[in-house]
Amino acid sequence: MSIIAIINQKGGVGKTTTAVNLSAAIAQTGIPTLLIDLDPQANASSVLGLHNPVGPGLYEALTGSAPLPSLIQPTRIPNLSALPARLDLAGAEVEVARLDNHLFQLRNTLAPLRQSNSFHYIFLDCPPSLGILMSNALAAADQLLVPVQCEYYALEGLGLLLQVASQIRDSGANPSLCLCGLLMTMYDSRTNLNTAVVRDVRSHFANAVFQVAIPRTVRFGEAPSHGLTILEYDPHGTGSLAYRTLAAEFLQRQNSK
Amino acid sequence: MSIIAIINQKGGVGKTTTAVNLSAAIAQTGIPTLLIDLDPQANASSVLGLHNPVGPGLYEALTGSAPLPSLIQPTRIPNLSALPARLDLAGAEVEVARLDNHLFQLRNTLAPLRQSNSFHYIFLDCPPSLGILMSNALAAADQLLVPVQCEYYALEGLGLLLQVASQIRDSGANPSLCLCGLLMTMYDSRTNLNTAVVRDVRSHFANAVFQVAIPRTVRFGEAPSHGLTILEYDPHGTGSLAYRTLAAEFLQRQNSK
Ligand SMILES: Nc1ncnc2c1ncn2[C@@H]1O[C@H](COP(=O)(O)OP(=O)(O)OP(=O)(O)O)[C@@H](O)[C@H]1O
Ligand SMILES: Nc1ncnc2c1ncn2[C@@H]1O[C@H](COP(=O)(O)OP(=O)(O)OP(=O)(O)O)[C@@H](O)[C@H]1O
Ligand SMILES: [Mg+2]
Ligand SMILES: [Mg+2]
Repeated sequence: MSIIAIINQKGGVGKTTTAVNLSAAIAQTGIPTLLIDLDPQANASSVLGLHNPVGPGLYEALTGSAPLPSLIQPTRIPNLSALPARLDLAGAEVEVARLDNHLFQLRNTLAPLRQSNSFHYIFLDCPPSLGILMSNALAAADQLLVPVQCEYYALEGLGLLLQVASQIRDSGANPSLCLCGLLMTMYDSRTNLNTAVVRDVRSHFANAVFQVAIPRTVRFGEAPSHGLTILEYDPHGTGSLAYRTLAAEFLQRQNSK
Repeated sequence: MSIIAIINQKGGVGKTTTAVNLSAAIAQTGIPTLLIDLDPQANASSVLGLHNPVGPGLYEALTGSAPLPSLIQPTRIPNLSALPARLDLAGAEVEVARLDNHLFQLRNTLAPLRQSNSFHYIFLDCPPSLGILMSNALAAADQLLVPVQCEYYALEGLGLLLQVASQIRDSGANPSLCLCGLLMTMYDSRTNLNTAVVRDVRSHFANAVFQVAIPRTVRFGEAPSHGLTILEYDPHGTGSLAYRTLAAEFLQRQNSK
């Protein structure tokens, strides 16, 4: 069992698109997978048809008033379960910040899942922020998968994220935290900028960068407006092929660890 | 004097690109303008050449240990000053959350600027978050300018943002808060998705939507990698034309209030 945080504080780089489509592609190979939506925007929850769940949610689990396993729901995709987000999750940041042990709230909340071992992989879709939910995700995860848009601003923030992650690891808060990989997203090979950014990232981070780059295609924008993953919306397109290839590369990296 | 928050909790929709290029375009018409970077990612600060300022910053101003006016710096662009962000601003959220009057910290910090009246317009570049910095921006601003990417996820969050803003206004926290306008960004007229989203937003929000839509062009991605605004990098291109047109439309709306 491994917990993978899909994380980057830069906004709009493809975190949710990666969390939803990678977890769906892995589930389709028969591996039991869970997607936890840590973003109060709840974009991942909405694509999986789990808008605004009633009753307790992650907020209650994080603040200790509801057990986490009871919040997990099946999705229409076989082998993929989800823990949806709600807006009140934004309020959890303030409340968790006031607790003494605030860095480990999510890690402790997820502990029952580690013991039950019912999921092979658990993916966390993180919000674009440098706040409490992000540091909690860094303290709770075993691995980080970092989507990197092929643009300059996204590059600027990458060093910072990896530095914060190293601090969490080296401080002893999460000693086994490791980098699963950097995923280049929204890659348009016709532009010099994207090609230059990919070259820069590959030369700097070498094998830490997934071989596959996710191409920019309008299909990714269309799929959520139909409430579908790219695999369901455009199964034979370049977008679906890229995420199936990513799933294969991800599983290969896991097995060779 | 008016304080305008460039705000949208959805990540990567063009907040920083709008904050930098609109404030620069207005400054170029001779109007004294200030850009305050409220995002710990500090993307706006970096484009304006104000990386990692030493000494006190907005964090110290927000927590009361440094007067804000002393932190304002000139930029290379005539009539445009800036208050840069630093990474430690992310820590301010936790610290401000613990204060009793936390919603009004930014409003109180900006009060000296209201009295001095040295800037005609003050723009706040907001981080992609539903946290404390965002609610502080809503309580401090006179107007909201909301960049809306022509995609589904961006549309999903729009209703929520406007609802939160109405709550801040109607609760009496900021009774005069009003909507400056919705700005369609990254518009590619060749895609059905973008055309459909623009049509949806215009039919729903009518005159609240700026007439000009910012076109998607790779020049916007290239400019920051050269440390330049679009106006400096590609002065005669469609991107610069769009932001100059926006500046004219913005000023027209201000004058007809
Ligand atoms: N490869 C791609 N090609 C084209 N569009 C894409 C691609 N991947 C994602 N998108 C679109 O770009 C937008 C941003 O993607 P997404 O919401 O997944 O990013 P995010 O990092 O989760 O954003 P946030 O920081 O707000 O959580 C969405 O509208 C999505 O549909
Ligand atoms: N009209 C446009 N056409 C093409 N690319 C654009 C356009 N506007 C912005 N971009 C690029 O898209 C990316 C996101 O834009 P930007 O950083 O301004 O958004 P943001 O809302 O400030 O993001 P964040 O939520 O992380 O603060 C940047 O790499 C930027 O260069
Ligand atoms: Mg997301
Ligand atoms: Mg920004």
